Amino acid sequence: MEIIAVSNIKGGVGKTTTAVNLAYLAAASGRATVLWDLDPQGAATYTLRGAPNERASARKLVSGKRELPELVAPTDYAGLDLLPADFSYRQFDVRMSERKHPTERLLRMSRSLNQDYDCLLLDCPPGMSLLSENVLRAADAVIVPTLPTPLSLRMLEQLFDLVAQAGWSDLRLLPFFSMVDRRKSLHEEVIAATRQRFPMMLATEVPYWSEIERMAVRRAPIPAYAPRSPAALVYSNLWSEVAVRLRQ
Amino acid sequence: MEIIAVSNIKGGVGKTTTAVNLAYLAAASGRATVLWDLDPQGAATYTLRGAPNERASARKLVSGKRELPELVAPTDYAGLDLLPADFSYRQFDVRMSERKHPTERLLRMSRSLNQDYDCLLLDCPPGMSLLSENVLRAADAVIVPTLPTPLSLRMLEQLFDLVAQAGWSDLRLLPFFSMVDRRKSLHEEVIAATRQRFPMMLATEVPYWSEIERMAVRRAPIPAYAPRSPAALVYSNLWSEVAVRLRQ
Ligand SMILES: Nc1ncnc2c1ncn2[C@@H]1O[C@H](COP(=O)(O)OP(=O)(O)OP(=O)(O)O)[C@@H](O)[C@H]1O
Ligand SMILES: Nc1ncnc2c1ncn2[C@@H]1O[C@H](COP(=O)(O)OP(=O)(O)OP(=O)(O)O)[C@@H](O)[C@H]1O
Ligand SMILES: [Mg+2]
Ligand SMILES: [Mg+2]
Repeated sequence: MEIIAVSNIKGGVGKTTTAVNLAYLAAASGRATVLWDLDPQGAATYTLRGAPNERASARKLVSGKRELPELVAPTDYAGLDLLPADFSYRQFDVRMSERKHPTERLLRMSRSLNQDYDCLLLDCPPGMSLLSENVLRAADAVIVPTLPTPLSLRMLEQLFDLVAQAGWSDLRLLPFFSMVDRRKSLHEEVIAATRQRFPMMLATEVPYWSEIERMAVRRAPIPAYAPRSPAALVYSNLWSEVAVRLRQ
Repeated sequence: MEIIAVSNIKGGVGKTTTAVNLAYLAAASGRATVLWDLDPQGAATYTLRGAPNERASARKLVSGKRELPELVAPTDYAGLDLLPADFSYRQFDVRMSERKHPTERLLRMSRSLNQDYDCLLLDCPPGMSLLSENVLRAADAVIVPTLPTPLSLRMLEQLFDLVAQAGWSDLRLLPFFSMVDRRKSLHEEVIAATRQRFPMMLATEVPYWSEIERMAVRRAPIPAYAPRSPAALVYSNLWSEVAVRLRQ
């Protein structure tokens, strides 16, 4: 099973929007996929019309009393299952810190899914925490939606430094530009500077479009309800690029 | 001393942009003000050209070995000081959970500032955590930048429920619309529905303007470098409304 995180410590950059669309496309490409909504706010769960599972509990999951396969729910889309968010997930940091190997708890929890799935996608909450460190340790690849702003450049520097210092050479970092408005000179300037500094940025850029914002109203992945729309094309380009990088 | 938090569990909604501009305006109105950047990413510290203090440490602050006044730094603006962000702040949840009264640690830490300041402004990281609960317990008022999206309505419901259930009747919740694009029908629809459901929404709406986005490039509060600009006027309207609500 491949573990792909969609993460950025910065908030509101399009993590959930990306995770939901790519999870749908991963399943549509034939991979048995499960999307785990790690954000206690549950935006991905809301978008996929899922609901919390009464039996979910951060404490029980971290201690091993409860296993992830017990909490999986189907979605309306073939090949795509969901691990719904839970309010108790806000306690992950505290629960993980109480155990041995606190930065490996997520990896250990996800092992129970290995038999059933080809791909585990993680929608991550914003913020820097013990959970975000767990995600970096568990993931094979991290997709990083990046706004074309000055602070994003700084965030990417911090992320690449962190990964280099920790020696995680097998972790693939896949940043791409999200919510791009090419009419803005600020966005043009930052994109040019960032591409020079980080040549591994994905080529696909996701524009800032109302059509994408409305996904939260439709509560469904865009390729599911508008497969030939410009937005669906953008996400399928993004997924193709990610799939190529995973095979390298 | 009044404690005013700028908080929203949702990421990327304009918390830091709001906190920096209102901190400047609070100081300009004659209140001795300190802005505490609680986000380990340090976006407010970056915007005010501050730097982390070597002696800052989440562990020492929570245990009382280190006091906040020791970490305060001046800014370029009269009457405005800064408590810079620190990378160790990502451990706040774990450190607070190790102490008695874990949800009151922030309030206790802030007491040492009472003598020196009229106003403590908190720029909060995104996410739901023990720190975010500490903020609700310590604050006299919480300013909530709210995007005009369907998920925001849900977030406001959750916040008001949480505050009502916890019995914090003296906590003032001050939501306002942030990053508004009135040309979008989605934004118009959500604003109308939200104002009906939450009549206490502030009247001031902060538009989605490049001029505001560029503040991250200027690295200064907008009223400091463009006092008569449309954006500066919007933030001074926002501050006036907040100041009126605080006196009620
Ligand atoms: N490409 C886009 N164009 C327009 N709006 C977008 C785009 N991507 C995301 N949005 C909108 O921006 C907001 C933030 O997106 P989203 O919730 O996916 O970000 P996030 O990084 O998951 O946020 P959080 O940090 O709170 O989890 C949402 O209102 C969403 O509808
Ligand atoms: N009114 C606005 N118009 C245009 N851009 C804005 C506006 N307010 C904020 N921004 C931009 O949107 C992005 C998010 O803003 P900001 O960093 O203030 O949000 P935040 O809520 O503090 O984010 P986080 O949750 O990561 O702390 C930044 O790039 C900022 O420049
Ligand atoms: Mg999200
Ligand atoms: Mg911020």
